[in-house]
Amino acid sequence: MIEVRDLVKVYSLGDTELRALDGVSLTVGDGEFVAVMGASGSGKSTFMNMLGCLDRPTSGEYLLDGVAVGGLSKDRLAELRNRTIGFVFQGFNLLARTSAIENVELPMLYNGMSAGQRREKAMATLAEVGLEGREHHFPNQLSGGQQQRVAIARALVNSPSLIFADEPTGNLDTKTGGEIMRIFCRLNEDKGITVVLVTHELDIAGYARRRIHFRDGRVVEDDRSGGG
Amino acid sequence: MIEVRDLVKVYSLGDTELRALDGVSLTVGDGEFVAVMGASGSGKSTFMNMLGCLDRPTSGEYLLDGVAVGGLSKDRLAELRNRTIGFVFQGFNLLARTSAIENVELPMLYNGMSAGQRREKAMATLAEVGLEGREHHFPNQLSGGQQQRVAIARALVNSPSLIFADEPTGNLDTKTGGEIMRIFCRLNEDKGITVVLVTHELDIAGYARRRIHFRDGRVVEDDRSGGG
Ligand SMILES: Nc1ncnc2c1ncn2[C@@H]1O[C@H](COP(=O)(O)OP(=O)(O)OP(=O)(O)O)[C@@H](O)[C@H]1O
Ligand SMILES: Nc1ncnc2c1ncn2[C@@H]1O[C@H](COP(=O)(O)OP(=O)(O)OP(=O)(O)O)[C@@H](O)[C@H]1O
Ligand SMILES: [Mg+2]
Ligand SMILES: [Mg+2]
Repeated sequence: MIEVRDLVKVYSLGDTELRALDGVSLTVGDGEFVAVMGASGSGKSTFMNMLGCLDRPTSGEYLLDGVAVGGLSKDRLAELRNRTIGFVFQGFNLLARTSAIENVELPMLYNGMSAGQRREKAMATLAEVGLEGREHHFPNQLSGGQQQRVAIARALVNSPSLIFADEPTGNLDTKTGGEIMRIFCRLNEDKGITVVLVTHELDIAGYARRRIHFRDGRVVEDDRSGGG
Repeated sequence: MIEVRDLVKVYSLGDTELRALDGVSLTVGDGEFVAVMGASGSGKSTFMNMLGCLDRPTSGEYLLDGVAVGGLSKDRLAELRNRTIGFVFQGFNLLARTSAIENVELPMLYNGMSAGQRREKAMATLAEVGLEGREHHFPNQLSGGQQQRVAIARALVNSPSLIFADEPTGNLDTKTGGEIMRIFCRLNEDKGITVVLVTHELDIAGYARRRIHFRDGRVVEDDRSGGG
């Protein structure tokens, strides 16, 4: 259960102030499947970084399962992120000097699994996103869409209860993008995982049951008429 | 005029061999507007890097305006790239410690323009892609789509005769993507600039008059029925 109230994010650049988020209030219930849309620069990634506990707002509140995230210590926040949230970055953010499989294993390093169990889980997740045979490639030995899928596999491997994905199909052809969306749908329907994803493609947004539209740092439309 | 014959690119990984390009032969005439499509990992970026003189094939020939590119010295190649080719990378490839406007000015550093002329041209090109007000931001102070537009502006600023763009609208909402495509169309129609762009979106491919489809490192379809 996600609740944000009056979320504001201000960046100062010299003598100007940029309100990347200008007062966002909304709730996302457990098990929802939400698409976030809006023009380039409208605040979507900034909002996702707040939800994913990767950044703190300038003001406003964020309650995750009733816990005020703003009041948590750095360690507690990192633990929350690692255990309950799977985050797919718009820019993938893979470690360049680490192979695909090692990138995917990263989130599992502190959850008590053995090296063998981590390797097995990572292999299975990479196969699920269609990357078997690419496990030992480094990011610069992978196509754009393959790097994106490594980032997706890394977000899924710890079986998170929340998936936040920022343009997860932006570098994927239609068929591969559809395969990824079916993974998200299956996790949402079978395991009740909450999915919030940013997209600018209407056919990707069509997989969601709710569409939130950003403009200039605010939510200007919240459309729940979608059929998932 | 672009002519490639039996272009092959092989990557060796340990004891396996990956044929990223497996014999590509085609011609692109001056002033054409071509869309390159195909599944993730099918060889599109590898092909674009060959065309953009950023990489050399394992075997095969590439003739650019009748000149065999493979036989050129490093210096001559760099000069060719800088003067005649505008390249938009799939991953943007902006310099992280350099502002947007300085990133855009880079290709102009060796063409004899004064600093004032470079600044003026860069400002105008940034405005054209909708980024006025963002000139002094650094890449990490820009949204994904804004970074992409800086990469596009940088490719256009030297008035190249060839534009190679790898997923130029992948991080742009539909409206902003349309604005970028109209820039490419105008350059193609008014100035006769040859445009080759990779996309996985059919409505973007619809701006082109020819669609080339890749699969497993080969061209499997070359469709000239498109109405630009
Ligand atoms: N340096 C490298 N070493 C090994 N394999 C590589 C290297 N670079 C690319 N490849 C492989 O070559 C194939 C083609 O890659 P390419 O980047 O051209 O694909 P693409 O069509 O652009 O894909 P996408 O749509 O995902 O961007 C991929 O399977 C990729 O894993
Ligand atoms: N560190 C920063 N400093 C200053 N401004 C920033 C910073 N990060 C983001 N911005 C600005 O905040 C605004 C919102 O950025 P954000 O990345 O959230 O947009 P977005 O909706 O994700 O866009 P896109 O669709 O292009 O990815 C943009 O105008 C951007 O220039
Ligand atoms: Mg973004
Ligand atoms: Mg590519």
